[in-house]
Amino acid sequence: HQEFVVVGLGRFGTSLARALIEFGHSVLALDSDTNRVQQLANDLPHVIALDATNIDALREVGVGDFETGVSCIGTNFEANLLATVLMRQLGVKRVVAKARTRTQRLILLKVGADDVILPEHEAGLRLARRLSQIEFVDYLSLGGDTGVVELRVPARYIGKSLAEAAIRQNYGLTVVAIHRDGSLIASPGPDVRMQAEDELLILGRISDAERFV
Amino acid sequence: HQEFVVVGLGRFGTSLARALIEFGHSVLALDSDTNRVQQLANDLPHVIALDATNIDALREVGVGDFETGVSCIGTNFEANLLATVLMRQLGVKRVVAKARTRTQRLILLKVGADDVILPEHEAGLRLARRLSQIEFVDYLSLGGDTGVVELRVPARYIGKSLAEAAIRQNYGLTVVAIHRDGSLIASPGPDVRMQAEDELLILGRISDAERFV
Ligand SMILES: Nc1ncnc2c1ncn2[C@@H]1O[C@H](COP(=O)(O)OP(=O)(O)OP(=O)(O)O)[C@@H](O)[C@H]1O
Ligand SMILES: Nc1ncnc2c1ncn2[C@@H]1O[C@H](COP(=O)(O)OP(=O)(O)OP(=O)(O)O)[C@@H](O)[C@H]1O
Repeated sequence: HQEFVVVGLGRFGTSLARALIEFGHSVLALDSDTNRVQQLANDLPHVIALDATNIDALREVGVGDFETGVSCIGTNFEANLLATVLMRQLGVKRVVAKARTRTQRLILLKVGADDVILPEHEAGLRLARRLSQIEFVDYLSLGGDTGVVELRVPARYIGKSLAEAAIRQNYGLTVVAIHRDGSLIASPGPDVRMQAEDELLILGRISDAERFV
Repeated sequence: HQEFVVVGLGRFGTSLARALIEFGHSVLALDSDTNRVQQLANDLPHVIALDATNIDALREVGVGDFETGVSCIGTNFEANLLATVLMRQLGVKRVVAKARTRTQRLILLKVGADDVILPEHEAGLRLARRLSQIEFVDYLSLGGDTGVVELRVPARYIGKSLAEAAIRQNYGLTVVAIHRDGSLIASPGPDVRMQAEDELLILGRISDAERFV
């Protein structure tokens, strides 16, 4: 159970605040737009109208006591930047910000943000991975081009052992498990022989997995 | 190797197009803004200035032959909607659109989009999961109660080796990789020592993983 302060209740900030509450955490939600605060009053337990570029206002609601603060102000970059800096100054342990461009991200990191999210850029990358998956049975993303995929054993490997297939040597992929008849062979040894209908659990770069199928 | 048409080269569309190309797919990138097309001319192999609300223009560049089309027009919802409908009409097999609000999403689904992305909303939810240490970072289902989860290393294991932690003996879980500083230690050996901020890739029953966190 953690405590978060979320500044800026646009689509990103509101979605973040609601999800954190759903996961059982405490959220203090702040926005300078009184209409927005009114709209959310019955939705979020602690929502206050406040200008996050005003250090006294932030101090007054105890922002410095929070472990994590997230600045989700979009259009007004200066306000986003200042809110981030002020949360850092007041002693918030982990400060995260959203940004709209890579340049904004660099600046926010320079002034002390621990992490900066670029929702549109990341969503584009994530969709690319998902659309690229028609060969894959399922997929877990580990950032960048790397992930774990479950995919049907390619026909050319049926009857071959893992050592004979030399998958890591040829593709840089690790077979971490074989899913066979509903049960799992975890960390299969080099002499394990692949069978028709096997699902292979593969760890590595997605671009390598696409060459492999 | 798949073929995609991407309409609208804002941050989302551009990021999508670049990632698909990086994964080895063919991408036809379209935008009505000639300046934008110029900017991207050296970046994307096939980028054309085109108004995606013009069915003849779309037909002329063979959009109907593509398996997947993505409409990434943000501000002008009518254009986004029309581009989606036209791609559907021209015979694109899978049509995906991005949207800014839930209402827009419902409308796009009604007119035939197969999938609609809300980048800001999804990014808020995803950040909530990531910041929420007891939640799984990501998850791949293998049927039944079994899966692969990526989760933050529990505090009690920081500084311990995998052998000392005896995770398989105590929980029946296999640590198939450690995700550390953006890189991956696949099949870590028994003497590998866990560090703060590590993400563990765990294979096994989800109920065991929940006891483990
Ligand atoms: N100084 C400030 N203090 C607190 N909240 C602020 C401040 N400036 C702007 N905000 C709030 O931040 C919220 C999000 O900002 P804005 O709408 O500009 O970004 P956005 O990028 O369009 O948001 P999203 O994409 O998440 O919907 C708005 O509700 C706005 O009222
Ligand atoms: N009719 C159209 N045909 C083709 N492209 C279009 C059309 N209308 C708009 N676009 C392009 O779509 C792109 C993205 O749209 P816009 O910038 O409005 O959305 P956005 O939501 O701000 O984008 P992002 O958030 O992805 O940066 C722009 O480059 C714009 O030129």
